[in-house]
Amino acid sequence: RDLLAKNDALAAENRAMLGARGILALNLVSSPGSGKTALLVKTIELLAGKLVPYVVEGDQQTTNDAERIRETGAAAIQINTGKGCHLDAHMVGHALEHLEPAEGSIVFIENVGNLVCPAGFDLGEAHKVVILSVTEGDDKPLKYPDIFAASDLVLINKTDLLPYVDFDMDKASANARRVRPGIKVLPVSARTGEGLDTWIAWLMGARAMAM
Amino acid sequence: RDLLAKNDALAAENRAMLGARGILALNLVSSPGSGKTALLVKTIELLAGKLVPYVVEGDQQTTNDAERIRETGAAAIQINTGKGCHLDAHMVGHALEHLEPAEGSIVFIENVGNLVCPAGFDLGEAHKVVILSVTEGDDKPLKYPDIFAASDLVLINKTDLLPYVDFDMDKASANARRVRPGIKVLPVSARTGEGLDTWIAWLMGARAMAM
Ligand SMILES: Nc1nc2c(ncn2[C@@H]2O[C@H](COP(=O)(O)OP(=O)(O)OP(=O)(O)O)[C@@H](O)[C@H]2O)c(=O)[nH]1
Ligand SMILES: Nc1nc2c(ncn2[C@@H]2O[C@H](COP(=O)(O)OP(=O)(O)OP(=O)(O)O)[C@@H](O)[C@H]2O)c(=O)[nH]1
Ligand SMILES: [Mg+2]
Ligand SMILES: [Mg+2]
Repeated sequence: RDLLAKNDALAAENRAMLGARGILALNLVSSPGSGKTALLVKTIELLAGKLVPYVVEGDQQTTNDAERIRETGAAAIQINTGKGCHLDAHMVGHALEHLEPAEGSIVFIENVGNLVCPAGFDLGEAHKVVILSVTEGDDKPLKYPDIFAASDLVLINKTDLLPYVDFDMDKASANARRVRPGIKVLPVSARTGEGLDTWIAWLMGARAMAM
Repeated sequence: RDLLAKNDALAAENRAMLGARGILALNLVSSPGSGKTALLVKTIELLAGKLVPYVVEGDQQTTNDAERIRETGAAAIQINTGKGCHLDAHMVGHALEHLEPAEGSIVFIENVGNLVCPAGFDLGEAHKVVILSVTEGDDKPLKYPDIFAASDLVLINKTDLLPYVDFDMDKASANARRVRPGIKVLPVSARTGEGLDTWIAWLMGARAMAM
């Protein structure tokens, strides 16, 4: 498809620009309300003194998420996609021009809440990270396989709610690995902080590989 | 857009066919994992002896949801959209030909889990019903306005989890009404059955209007 080819070309340009500056870019994808922004807020606090974070926020409407990020002191830019169900490389390229992320920094791209559309749109990131909430059900990796197949890490969020939901962590992990063998699975809670140390270690490892 | 016009024409055909047979069709939309299938299973049990239900299930992959519906004894047909992020009127028209719903019955269309794409695609339904889970956050109606603007009823599901999440029911309702003045708001729990009597009453009212 011609639009896809065009997007891939722009994504390659983004990737080259980021690579030249040793910047790690991550594309965070999930359903609406799985906790992407909450996790980013916690992550930015834990990265203090370690890494300078920049955030590209994508939403149909509002600047709510960029404002939540800015409350941490980190730089954020909001893209509104209107009717669009995903960010694309063109939008992200422009956002990066505005943000001017420093060499060796980390850029988090929070995609529009959608478990389908972002799968096919490369933004120039080093990795896609998919977030699945324990409230959403353990069958979701099989029902929405493309986004899991495109991701290198799945953060299973809201583990603090496990006592009140019927979510089978082993089943969910097995399902994710079925569609993406080798995917890393990490249970976390943006609320209690559980698992976040391991997430930060993964981030620092990924960033070392980006230098 | 030409594809949209084509879809609208087919949706009008579906609507005419359903209308001629006095059938109420509802298009259920929500994020992945908000509880559409769980609510349908409970609803079908409560409709026993009242209405004959048929279900059109839409998912990227698997027949999981259609199988869950069939376990209730109700007729269901599964559509797999592959990479598609929403059902369209063409797919639904074919599904209805297969299901052959009886006169005066009710057809539930469970759309692909997605808070963005289904907004612009008429399927021929009488109403869109959007489901928002209390775990997803009370700002979602503002961030994903098109789907709420297209809906006549919002079911706020998983109220049993309210003690463990920071969800403001009044804020969520106000946000929904801001993007769709006149929208009905109904708190429910597919798990405990809370609010389902009122949902059934709304259904029976909608069906009376379809005769
Ligand atoms: N209990 C619990 N709630 C959480 C956790 N993480 C996030 N939440 C809540 O989940 C809701 C949604 O969180 P967000 O951070 O807005 O989710 P999001 O993925 O950024 O949503 P979109 O950007 O709209 O797609 C909010 O009410 C959060 O407080 C968690 O670990 N535990
Ligand atoms: N606590 C609680 N859990 C619920 C409720 N309703 C559904 N769930 C759970 O939420 C998860 C997702 O439910 P589903 O019925 O699969 O959601 P869905 O909207 O049909 O998901 P998709 O079809 O994939 O978009 C399952 O683990 C359900 O058991 C509820 O009222 N309370
Ligand atoms: Mg967010
Ligand atoms: Mg379902």
